[in-house]
Amino acid sequence: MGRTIAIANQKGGVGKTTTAVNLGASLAADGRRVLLVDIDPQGNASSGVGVPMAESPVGVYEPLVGHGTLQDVIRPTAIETLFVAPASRDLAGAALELANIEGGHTRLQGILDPVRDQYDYLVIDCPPSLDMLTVNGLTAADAVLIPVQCEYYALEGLSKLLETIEMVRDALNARLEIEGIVFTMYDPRNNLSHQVVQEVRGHFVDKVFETMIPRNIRLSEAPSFGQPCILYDMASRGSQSYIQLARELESRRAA
Amino acid sequence: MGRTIAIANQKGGVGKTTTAVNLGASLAADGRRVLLVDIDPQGNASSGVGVPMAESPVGVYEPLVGHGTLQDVIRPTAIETLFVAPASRDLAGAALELANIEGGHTRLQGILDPVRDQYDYLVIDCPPSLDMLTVNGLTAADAVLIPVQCEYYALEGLSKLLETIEMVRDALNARLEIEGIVFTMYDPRNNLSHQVVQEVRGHFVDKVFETMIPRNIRLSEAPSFGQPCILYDMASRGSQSYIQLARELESRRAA
Ligand SMILES: Nc1ncnc2c1ncn2[C@@H]1O[C@H](COP(=O)(O)OP(=O)(O)OP(=O)(O)O)[C@@H](O)[C@H]1O
Ligand SMILES: Nc1ncnc2c1ncn2[C@@H]1O[C@H](COP(=O)(O)OP(=O)(O)OP(=O)(O)O)[C@@H](O)[C@H]1O
Ligand SMILES: [Mg+2]
Ligand SMILES: [Mg+2]
Repeated sequence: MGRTIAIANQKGGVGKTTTAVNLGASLAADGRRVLLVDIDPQGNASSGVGVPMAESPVGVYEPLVGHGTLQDVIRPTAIETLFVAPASRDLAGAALELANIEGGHTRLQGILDPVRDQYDYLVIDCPPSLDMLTVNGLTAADAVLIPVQCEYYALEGLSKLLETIEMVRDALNARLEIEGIVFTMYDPRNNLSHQVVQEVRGHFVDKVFETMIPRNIRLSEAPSFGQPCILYDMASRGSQSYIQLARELESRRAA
Repeated sequence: MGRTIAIANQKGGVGKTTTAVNLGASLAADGRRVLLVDIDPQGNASSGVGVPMAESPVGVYEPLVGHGTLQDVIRPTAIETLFVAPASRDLAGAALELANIEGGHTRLQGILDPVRDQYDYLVIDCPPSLDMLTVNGLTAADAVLIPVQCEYYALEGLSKLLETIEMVRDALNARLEIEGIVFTMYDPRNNLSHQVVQEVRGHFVDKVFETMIPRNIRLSEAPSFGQPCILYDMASRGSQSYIQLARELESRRAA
């Protein structure tokens, strides 16, 4: 049964998509079968693996609202064991639609169940909000991985996110746990990065990944080629840090 | 009658709050009376001017849903002619609530109307979404200023944002115009920045501000002190670029 991990943080631009794409790709490069699920109406994770929303007449939205199955919309990527359930245009209205239908919180869980066994990991990229799409992502997941940008504003939202995770665990998904917190865009030369790391490590002790993702331009160039960074520039510090994160994630599970 | 400018872009982390706070502060430092309106449930603009959400028992949310007036919640800041209508906790549920009440799209416009005459500018910081809060921001505004981060993913969402602006103009607010596009976190040393600037300038010709906001660490350090950057470090390139942006904004209006 595949382990389902939601990548969530309502703060914008903290590296959710970059983590979903590159962690997913690194796990796949290691031989795991991975499904990337894009429930962000921006569709960045989809284009990040070369399946832009504009080229997907159907995607996650359709089965989410009852038209067909998720299996119908799953596409291959340039990495043999990495598949994607892409975002499609109509996802933009989904948060509101899901709020107004019976069982709207558990729709994603329902469409993922029939396919989970085909994968070792299912990685869900969430939008920058705590709306019904993110709630669906948390409800469908075994665990949530929280990217934290090493910036002040990124600290502010953490307690609200943890409250929401708590609420989802109590009301909708008792199995939901925190996979871990991963620091992104870490720049050892600047004081702010150190302060944020100190502060978060102090609070969350064993929940913080050892691996820190450095700020690395190759990570932000790769999406313009529709490639995960390990295909675009495997030797870059960006790629290497996500490969290391994938290894750490797997070794934590084995423990 | 104060000019109301919404700072909007559904892409996360592109510098909406940093622009709202520092453009607002620069206009105020120039002697204008400015009201910063924080309709993002994260409340970053509020804490960015030293009025953290945790310290605001009431804020924009309350008058938005009919309890009291906006005047009741407006607070002063460390800059004499800069005021803030802060975010408060309950704003997190507002997008859904507004979607389900009569005239939910125009609530913000309604609560701003009685105070507009007291200010030269009202600057609205929007959340990273195209939900009812952002729609309220666009409906209440005379113009929208669009921060564009010099990154690939930031390009992807632009056409969707322009569609939404068009829709709001047609259905809710005929006066809505585009104040302009401002490049943020521009790094002249990297190719990607140049590519994004070329691409956007090619499409939007006269709508792009000459002033470009450089990536500058002082802009991201200032919020941890609850200060706009012009108070934290007036001489920094970050502060100077926002002062220049404020000047350009005013000279465009005079033209
Ligand atoms: N470690 C990194 N080094 C350099 N650039 C990065 C890094 N991680 C992400 N980026 C870039 O920063 C921007 C924000 O990252 P990303 O889009 O992954 O964040 P997000 O949290 O998914 O954003 P949103 O909230 O809009 O969904 C992107 O342009 C991305 O390419
Ligand atoms: N020009 C800049 N140079 C360096 N850092 C910047 C710059 N502009 C913004 N930042 C930092 O980048 C992060 C994202 O900026 P900001 O929070 O203003 O974006 P936003 O669009 O308001 O995000 P959200 O989508 O979450 O509302 C913040 O930590 C901010 O301090
Ligand atoms: Mg994203
Ligand atoms: Mg913001």
